[in-house]
This record gives sequence, C-alpha cells and structure tokens, in this order.
Amino acid sequence: RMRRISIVNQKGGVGKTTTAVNLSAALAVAEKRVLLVDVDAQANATSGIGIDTREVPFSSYDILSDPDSAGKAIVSTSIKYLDIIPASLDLAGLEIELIDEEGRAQRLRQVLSSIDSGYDYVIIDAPPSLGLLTLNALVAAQGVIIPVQCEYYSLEGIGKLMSTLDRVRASLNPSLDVFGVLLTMYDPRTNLADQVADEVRKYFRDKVFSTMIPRNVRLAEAPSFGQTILHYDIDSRGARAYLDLAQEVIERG
Amino acid sequence: RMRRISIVNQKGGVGKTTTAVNLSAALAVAEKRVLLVDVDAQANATSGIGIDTREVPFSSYDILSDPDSAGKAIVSTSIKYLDIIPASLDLAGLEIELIDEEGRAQRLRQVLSSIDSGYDYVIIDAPPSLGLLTLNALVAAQGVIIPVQCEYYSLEGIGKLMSTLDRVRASLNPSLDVFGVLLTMYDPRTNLADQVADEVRKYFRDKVFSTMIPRNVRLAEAPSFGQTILHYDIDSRGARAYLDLAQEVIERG
Ligand SMILES: Nc1ncnc2c1ncn2[C@@H]1O[C@H](COP(=O)(O)OP(=O)(O)OP(=O)(O)O)[C@@H](O)[C@H]1O
Ligand SMILES: Nc1ncnc2c1ncn2[C@@H]1O[C@H](COP(=O)(O)OP(=O)(O)OP(=O)(O)O)[C@@H](O)[C@H]1O
Ligand SMILES: [Mg+2]
Ligand SMILES: [Mg+2]
Repeated sequence: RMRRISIVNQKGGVGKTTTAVNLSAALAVAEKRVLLVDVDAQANATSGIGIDTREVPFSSYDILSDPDSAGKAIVSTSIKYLDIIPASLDLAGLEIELIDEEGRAQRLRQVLSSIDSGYDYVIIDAPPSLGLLTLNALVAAQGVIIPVQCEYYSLEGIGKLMSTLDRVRASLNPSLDVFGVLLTMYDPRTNLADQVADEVRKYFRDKVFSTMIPRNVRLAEAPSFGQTILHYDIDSRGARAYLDLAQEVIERG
Repeated sequence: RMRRISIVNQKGGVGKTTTAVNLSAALAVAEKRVLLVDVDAQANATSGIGIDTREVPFSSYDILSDPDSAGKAIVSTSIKYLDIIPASLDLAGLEIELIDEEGRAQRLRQVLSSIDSGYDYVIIDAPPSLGLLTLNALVAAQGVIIPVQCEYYSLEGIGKLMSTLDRVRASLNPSLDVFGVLLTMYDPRTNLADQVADEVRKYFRDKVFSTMIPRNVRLAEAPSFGQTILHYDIDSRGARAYLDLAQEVIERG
C-alpha cells in the first residue's frame, strides 16, 4: 500500500523542502521504502539529498512531459530505502509547454500509478505557488502535509490553500485529505510563534502534528553538504524533531 | 525622474515583501514619494502596510487586465508620501487568463508609464516564481534588488535568476540592471551566514549593499499589526537596517 503525500504551501520559505527531505530520510531510517519526488524547478530537494541536477540523465521534467517513461527517472540515493525522482531547471517551462495538453494536471498521478514497486511512501516536494506543478502534486497525492512557519505571513495564505484543496477535491481528486499540519521554525522565545501556533491549532485541531520543528541552524547547514539532518547531525534538535515526525506519520497510517 | 525598482528572487521566504514594505516606508520617511506595487497573489505587501485586500475596489489584477485603468488602483496609506497599488487573490489566475494576449509581459510597464505623477520611487514586490507576474515586474523595472537570505538554498537559485535577467535584458528590457543585492536574515552567530555572505560578495562585488538586514523578530511581528517596522518599533535593529538601506538606495541614485 503506497502512501502518497505532497508537501504543499504556496507561501515561500516555510520549510517544504526541509520537511520533504528530512521526513523522507527519517522514514527510510525506520525501514520504510520511500520515493522522494521533486517537482520544484528550484531543485532544492534534489541537491539537499546530495544529487547534482546537472548530472541526472532523467528528471521529473522528462516524466511529466512523457508519462510513459516514468521508471527511468528513479535514482537511488546514498540512503538505504530512499530513492528520488530528481528535479531539473527545465521544470520552470513546463506550465507553458503543457498549456493546451489534455489531462495536464493528472500527469504525475499517471506516472506514480505506473511505478510498480514496493514503496511504502511517496513524498512530493512542491514549489511555492499554486500553479500546474503544485496542481499535479495535489492530484497525485492521497494526502497533504502543510508546513506552516510560525510567523504572520504564513497564516495569511492558509485560507487560499484550503479553497484550492476544496477545488481539487471537487474535481480531480475526491480523496484528497489534509494528512497533517506541521508547525515549523518554532522559536519558543518569541510570542509570535505561540500566537501563530494557537491560531493554527484552533483552525486545524487534531490535524496538527504534536511534533513541532524548532528553529535549528543545523537544519539550514545540512543542505550545503548535500546531507539530510540525520546524517549531518543526528544529535541536533532538528534531527530529533524529524525522527519524531516520522513516527507520527507512520502511526497516522 | 521616477526610479522603478523590482524586488525579485524566485526562492521563497528570503525577505522580498519585508524589504519592499520597509524600504518603501524608509524612503517615505526620507520624504521621497513612493508608490509600492504588489503583484504577488499572496498580497502580503498589501496586508503588511495595513490594507485589507477584501476592501480594495481595484487592485493590480484589475490594472494588469486592463492597463488603461491604471490610476484608479492607487490607494494612499497611513504613511505620508507612500501610496500603494494593492494586490488581490485574483492575481493567481492572471497567468492563464493572459496566455494568448499580445504583450502580456509588458502590461505593468504600460501601466506605470501612464501614471503621471511625481513619484520618486516605484517599488514592486514580486512572487516567489519566474512566471508572468515576475516577468512583468522585470520588464517594468529599470533595476532589481535581489534579497538573498544568508542560507544555502538561497544561493542555489541565483544562477537561474541571473540567466532570466539576461534573457529579459536581451528581449524586452535592455536597460534592466542589478541595482543592488541585499543580504537578509543575517545572524552573525552562525558560520553559515558568513559563508553565504562571502559567496554573494565574491559573485556580486560592489552591487552588494553594505547594509545587511539582521535576523530580528520585530520584523516578523510588525506585519501582524499591519505596520511597517518603522511604526511598530523604530528602535529595533530591523528598523535601523532599513533606514540605512534607504540611504544607500538614495545615494546610488
Ligand atoms: N526548522 C528550521 N530551522 C532553521 N532553518 C530552517 C528550518 N527549516 C528550514 N530552514 C531553512 O529555511 C530556509 C527555507 O526552508 P525551505 O527551503 O525548506 O522552505 P521551502 O518552503 O521549501 O521554500 P520554497 O518556498 O522556496 O520552496 C532554508 O534555507 C532552510 O534551510
Ligand atoms: N530580517 C528578518 N528577521 C526576521 N524575520 C524576517 C526577516 N525578514 C523577513 N522575516 C520574516 O520571514 C518570513 C519571510 O519573509 P518574507 O515574507 O518577507 O519573504 P518573501 O521573500 O517575500 O516570501 P515569498 O517568497 O513567500 O514572497 C516572514 O514571516 C517575515 O516576517
Ligand atoms: Mg522548497
Ligand atoms: Mg513575499
């Protein structure tokens, strides 16, 4: 049973990629087979896991352009149980290239349904927008994890994100569900963080993970070495938080 | 002589809106007449300056759909010398709506050239992508300010941004220039910040503003009150930094 989860929020810099990369690694450490799919033209998840986008033969761009070629873009990483479909910069042009194509929002779902293998989880990292690539991530997923940075601007976009989920649920993906809401960059020394956390819990109630990701500079350092937090600094608060999150994700089933 | 500057970087959460709002306010305090233009569907600059997007009759969406209506979307703010063209959520659909329109990338430039008034500066806040709205901001501007968060992922996208600027310069806007590069969320306690700052200075040399914006929670708190940092906490390090930045911007002419 392959659990497909997209990490989405159109607000920029809230920790989508950091969550996609480190949750995937933490699930792999728990011996779950994970496929990480990077559909952001920035290709941060790809470099964050240690892969050079210039050296990959096939990327998510290729398979979205030609869904029948799905399997060939899967690359194994240095982490056991974790594979990736890397992104490439070409993705930036896909929205225009597919503008007249039938079923352009369902391409990623098509790709994932044709990947016949024993993955337990597929984790999809989306860009900071509600365009075609995020739409593909929403149509392909059974559930979404919404990272919310504990700051004001991050709260503002939630209403728009929820109405987008409603629209996708009503049209292309009736089973799309909020799998969980994750509070990120939580800094207990600021009042702002607690105010935002309270608002988010009032709105999302038990959808909010009890694990909060603390602001921890080690999380920001790890990608510069192409490593996940588990391999860069297993003793850090960031690593502990993502290991806890993986347990919660597994328990939610 | 109206100086048109766009605040751009496709990397999310690097401080584009925080810079657009607070630089505009700091220029206004120096008695420069400023028009802040919000072309991000998130409308964060609009709410950051204290305006409710639901209450504005006309927005940047309306004037981009119908450039002849330019003047009617200008709204004065509570800050003397500072007006705004607010955003609205409808902007999210504009890229698709204008897909077949001639000159769709030059609409904002058309709008600004028809605004006949004594603004010294037009500051444009762009979304975290390289789509049509950012393209409009690049075509309409004489120069760009590129905020770079002092973290690794922020470095990665700079090459792509520069090649996009080159393409726009070669086609639609030959005078497009890097007005300045701004280091944001600088935290001197981390090695990472200095490493990134060094890389940025090596690449951009004297384009980098000597003012660095420190990580300062007061900057994140101010928008929840609909206030700029100058009005929320004039004594904060964040306020000092944006006042210094405004001086540098004025000096660069
Ligand atoms: N908990 C954390 N503590 C400290 N830094 C963090 C944390 N989470 C993420 N970061 C850093 O904050 C920045 C933004 O995070 P990230 O790039 O993961 O966000 P994103 O939502 O994927 O951004 P985008 O919208 O551009 O895709 C990055 O430099 C990252 O390293
Ligand atoms: N120097 C700073 N110190 C502390 N917090 C900051 C600073 N600059 C910005 N912030 C906060 O960081 C978050 C991201 O900043 P902001 O929204 O301005 O970035 P952005 O580039 O406009 O994001 P987007 O890509 O979504 O448009 C916001 O919550 C903001 O309040
Ligand atoms: Mg990301
Ligand atoms: Mg912004």
